[in-house]
Amino acid sequence: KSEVIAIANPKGGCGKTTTAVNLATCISALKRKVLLIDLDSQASATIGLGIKPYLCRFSVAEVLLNSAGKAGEAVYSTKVKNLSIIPAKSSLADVETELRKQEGGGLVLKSRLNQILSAYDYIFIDTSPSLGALTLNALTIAQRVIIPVQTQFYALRGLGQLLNMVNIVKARVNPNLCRIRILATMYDPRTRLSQNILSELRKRFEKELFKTIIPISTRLAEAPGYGLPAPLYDSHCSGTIAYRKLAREVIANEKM
Amino acid sequence: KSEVIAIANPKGGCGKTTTAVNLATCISALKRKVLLIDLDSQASATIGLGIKPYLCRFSVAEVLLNSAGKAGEAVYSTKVKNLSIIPAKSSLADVETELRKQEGGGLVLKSRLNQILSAYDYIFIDTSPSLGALTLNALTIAQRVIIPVQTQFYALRGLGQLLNMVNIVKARVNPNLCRIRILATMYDPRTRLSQNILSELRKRFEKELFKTIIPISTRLAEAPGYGLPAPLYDSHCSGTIAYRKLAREVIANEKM
Ligand SMILES: Nc1ncnc2c1ncn2[C@@H]1O[C@H](COP(=O)(O)OP(=O)(O)OP(=O)(O)O)[C@@H](O)[C@H]1O
Ligand SMILES: Nc1ncnc2c1ncn2[C@@H]1O[C@H](COP(=O)(O)OP(=O)(O)OP(=O)(O)O)[C@@H](O)[C@H]1O
Ligand SMILES: [Mg+2]
Ligand SMILES: [Mg+2]
Repeated sequence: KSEVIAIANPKGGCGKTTTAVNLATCISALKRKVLLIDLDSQASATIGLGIKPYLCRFSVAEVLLNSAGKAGEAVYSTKVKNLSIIPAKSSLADVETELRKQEGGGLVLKSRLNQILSAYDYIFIDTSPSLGALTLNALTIAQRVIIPVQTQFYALRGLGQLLNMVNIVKARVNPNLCRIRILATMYDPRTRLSQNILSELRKRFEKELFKTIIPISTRLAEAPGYGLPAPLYDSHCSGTIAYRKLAREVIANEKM
Repeated sequence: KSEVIAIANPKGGCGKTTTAVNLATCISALKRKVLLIDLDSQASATIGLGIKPYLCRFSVAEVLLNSAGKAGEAVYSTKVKNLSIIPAKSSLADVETELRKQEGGGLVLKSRLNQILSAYDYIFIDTSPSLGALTLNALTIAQRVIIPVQTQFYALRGLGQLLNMVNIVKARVNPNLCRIRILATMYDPRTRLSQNILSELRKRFEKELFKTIIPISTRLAEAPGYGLPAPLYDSHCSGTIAYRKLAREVIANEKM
């Protein structure tokens, strides 16, 4: 049975795309079949996996607008074995406006993807920094949500608003959305700020917080420039090691 | 005559709020009367200036929905002399949905603020990481746009989409939107990535790029935790020095 995991947080720049690309890569290395869906019109996850958005005839926009025929036509292979992607293009920004107007605009992705989901063990959805119609679509189809939180002050503040939103979606639209997990990202052990924020996260969200912490690592930020996930760019850097550890923790959680 | 400057970029976490709070503070220190408008429901700029969103009876949401009576009732003073703020509250997220439904929803802020703008020399608007109805309101009223861009790979990619959007707004809604400026932020001279991205910005956007570069500075990230802008938290750190330099460059640009 496939497990759908949304990566979401309206706070910008907290590591959603970096987590989606690298976690999906590390999970596929553990012999799972993985699909990554890019639901951000900035198409960062698409670019981070070395795919040029403008060369893709079908993207997630066509899947949502139903013009891709079968959703499977928008699935592309990547340089990573066992990892496929449904890319985003900048046209996705217009789809968001369309979906808002429709009754039940939050359920479109779920109905369009139904026929292909069972082919994958894990489906990750990268979302944009907003709580709009597209992110709602991701939360409606997901069984789990991973919330990346930078160990910085502003990031901690936005968390309350997001947890409220996720609980509303769970109550109204998607009772299957059972597990909410928080991932500490860009942790810099040299600064007191990072240490303070991490201990605050541990105090307030002990149950939800992953044991794995993603450290600040320049190699993680360099990899997208080469169109490679970190494990292919530098398999021994601290970022790759952390995402591999996270992948094992995510798989172990399955039975929780 | 007052100058309205929007701080915008749909890429998340590029330094919009940090720039809005610190630039507004440094400009007010140069004997200008400044108003900061927080147009992000995360209310980071409000919190960064030490104001508790839930204690504010009126916020920008009430100004937009016309329930604040005179817009002036939503203006609060801050710890910074010459700097006032119209705060945000999480209710702003619902206003965005309302505005989308209305004809001319992009022009509401302009008409509601008209009577108070002339009381200020500079009005800065902090926006959320999206190109939705609220950001459109900011771009419709602004004469200038400052686009903070981290010296990172993904940040460079998103720039094209934003410049297109701004040019559309200029052509269709706001011919006064004459100056678009790009600000390099979170620059880390120790990494080749930062250096490469900065030289790419200089090559592609020589005319728009500010001479001032904002360096990576932990003190900038610590200050919001104390509800203080950086110049009040640590007046000699590299972040404060850079924003002071930027303030002088922005004022010098006035006559451009
Ligand atoms: N652990 C890390 N160490 C160093 N740099 C990182 C790390 N994680 C992410 N980055 C860099 O920080 C920036 C923000 O990360 P990313 O784009 O993944 O965040 P996001 O939440 O997807 O942003 P957005 O809100 O715009 O979608 C990127 O330039 C990325 O390369
Ligand atoms: N020059 C800098 N040096 C170090 N840290 C910085 C710098 N500028 C911003 N930061 C920190 O980086 C994070 C992102 O900055 P900020 O919140 O200002 O970006 P933003 O564009 O407003 O984000 P959002 O897209 O969520 O609105 C914050 O935690 C902030 O404190
Ligand atoms: Mg992203
Ligand atoms: Mg902000």
